[in-house]
Amino acid sequence: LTKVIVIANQKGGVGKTTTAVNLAACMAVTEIPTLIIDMDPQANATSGLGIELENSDKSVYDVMINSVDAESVIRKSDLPFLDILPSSTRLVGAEIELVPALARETILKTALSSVNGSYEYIFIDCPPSLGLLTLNSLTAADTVLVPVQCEYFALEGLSQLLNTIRLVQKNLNKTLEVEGFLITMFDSRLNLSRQVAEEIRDYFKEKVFETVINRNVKLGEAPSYGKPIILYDAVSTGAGNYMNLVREMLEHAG
Amino acid sequence: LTKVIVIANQKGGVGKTTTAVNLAACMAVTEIPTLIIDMDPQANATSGLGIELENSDKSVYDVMINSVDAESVIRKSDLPFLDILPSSTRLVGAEIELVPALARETILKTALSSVNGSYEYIFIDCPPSLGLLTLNSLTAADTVLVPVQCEYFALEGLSQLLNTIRLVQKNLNKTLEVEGFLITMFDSRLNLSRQVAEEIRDYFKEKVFETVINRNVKLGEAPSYGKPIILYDAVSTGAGNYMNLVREMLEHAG
Ligand SMILES: Nc1ncnc2c1ncn2[C@@H]1O[C@H](COP(=O)(O)OP(=O)(O)OP(=O)(O)O)[C@@H](O)[C@H]1O
Ligand SMILES: Nc1ncnc2c1ncn2[C@@H]1O[C@H](COP(=O)(O)OP(=O)(O)OP(=O)(O)O)[C@@H](O)[C@H]1O
Ligand SMILES: [Mg+2]
Ligand SMILES: [Mg+2]
Repeated sequence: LTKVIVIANQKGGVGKTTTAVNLAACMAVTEIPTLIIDMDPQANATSGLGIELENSDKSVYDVMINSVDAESVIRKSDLPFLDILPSSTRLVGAEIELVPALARETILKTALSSVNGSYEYIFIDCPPSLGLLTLNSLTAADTVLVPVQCEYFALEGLSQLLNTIRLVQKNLNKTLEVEGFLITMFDSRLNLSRQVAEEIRDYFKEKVFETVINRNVKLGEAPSYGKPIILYDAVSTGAGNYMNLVREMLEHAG
Repeated sequence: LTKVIVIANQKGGVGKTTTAVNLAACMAVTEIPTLIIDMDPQANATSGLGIELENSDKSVYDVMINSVDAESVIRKSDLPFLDILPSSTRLVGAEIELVPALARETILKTALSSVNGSYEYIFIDCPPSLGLLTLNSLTAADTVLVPVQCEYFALEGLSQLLNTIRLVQKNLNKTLEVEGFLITMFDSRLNLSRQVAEEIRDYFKEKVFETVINRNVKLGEAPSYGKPIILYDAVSTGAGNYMNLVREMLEHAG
């Protein structure tokens, strides 16, 4: 059975890609077959795993716009149990190109039906918007994991995201659930961090992961080497945080 | 004469809103008539200036989609020489609603022709994408100011942004120029920060502002009080950095 988890938040820079890449990599390290899908035209998850596409290479753009089979586009990463469906900058046109398409919100869901059996977990990294790429991801997912940065603007944007999730649950994906809210870039020395984290816990209660991702410069350095944190610096706080998150998710899944 | 500067970068969380709000506020403090336009559906610049819209209030959405006169939607801020054309979450649908519109990239430029004479500077805050809201802003602008966070992913995204700027210069706005690249969230204690800042200066040379915006928690606290930094904590590093940026821009405009 495959579980599809989308990592979404329209607020920019809250740690979506860092969470998608490192959660998927840490999951793979426990030998669970995992796929990461990069639905962001910035292709940060793709480069964060050390993959550089040539102009002629197929990407998720071809799956979404030209109905190319997802399996033929998926490639291996440096980690044995982690594959990736890479993005490319051509995806930047997809938001507009998808507008007139038939059943435009369910294209990804249909495309994934051919790969579902081969992975236990599929993680989808989203762009910082609530457009058709994020809607496709929410429609294809079982659950949504929401990274929330410990900043005021990040808190403010949550109601808009929850509205969108409710709309998707009503019209496109009745079984979509919230996997949880993940506190990211937490800095225990800052009042702002502690206050925002407290507000998130007060509001979302048990839906907030116990695991908190601390601000850790190693998480920012790893992508410049094209490596997830577990390969770049396995003893860093960042690697420890994401391994704990995997443990918490697997325990929760029972 | 009015100068229109768009603050753009499709990478999320690099300091676009923080720069738009605080640059506009510091400009207004020197008694230069200034307008800030919030083109982001997240409406962070609007709330960052303490403005809460009622459902019935008009916003930039009505200017873009219902041809409402911009002047009738503009409102005053807490600062005497600073006005704002506020955003609302209704704007989230605009990217799709604008696709079939006639001359869809020039709607904002046309709308601004009625307000041009009343301000010396107009700053436009963009969402983290290269869609029709950002294209409208680039088409309406004289120059573009690019905040660049001292992180690897932020560096990576610049070539996509520069491609888009070139396309706009060729097809929509021949006179568009780059105002400059602004290094944001700089932390002198981190190698990553110093390395990325050096790469930005090596690559963009004199196009990079002398002024660097340091990481300063006060900049993150101010929006929760609905105030720009100059009103929240005028003696903070953040306030000093943005006042310096205003001085540098005015000297450059000489
Ligand atoms: N816990 C952390 N500690 C330190 N740096 C972090 C942490 N998490 C992410 N970063 C860095 O912060 C920046 C923003 O994170 P990231 O790019 O993952 O966010 P995002 O939500 O995917 O952004 P976007 O909205 O542009 O897609 C990146 O440069 C990343 O390396
Ligand atoms: N120099 C700084 N020091 C500390 N915090 C900062 C600084 N600049 C911005 N911030 C904080 O970092 C977060 C991201 O900044 P901001 O929201 O301005 O970026 P943005 O590019 O507008 O994001 P988006 O892509 O979502 O529009 C905000 O919570 C802001 O308060
Ligand atoms: Mg990302
Ligand atoms: Mg912003």
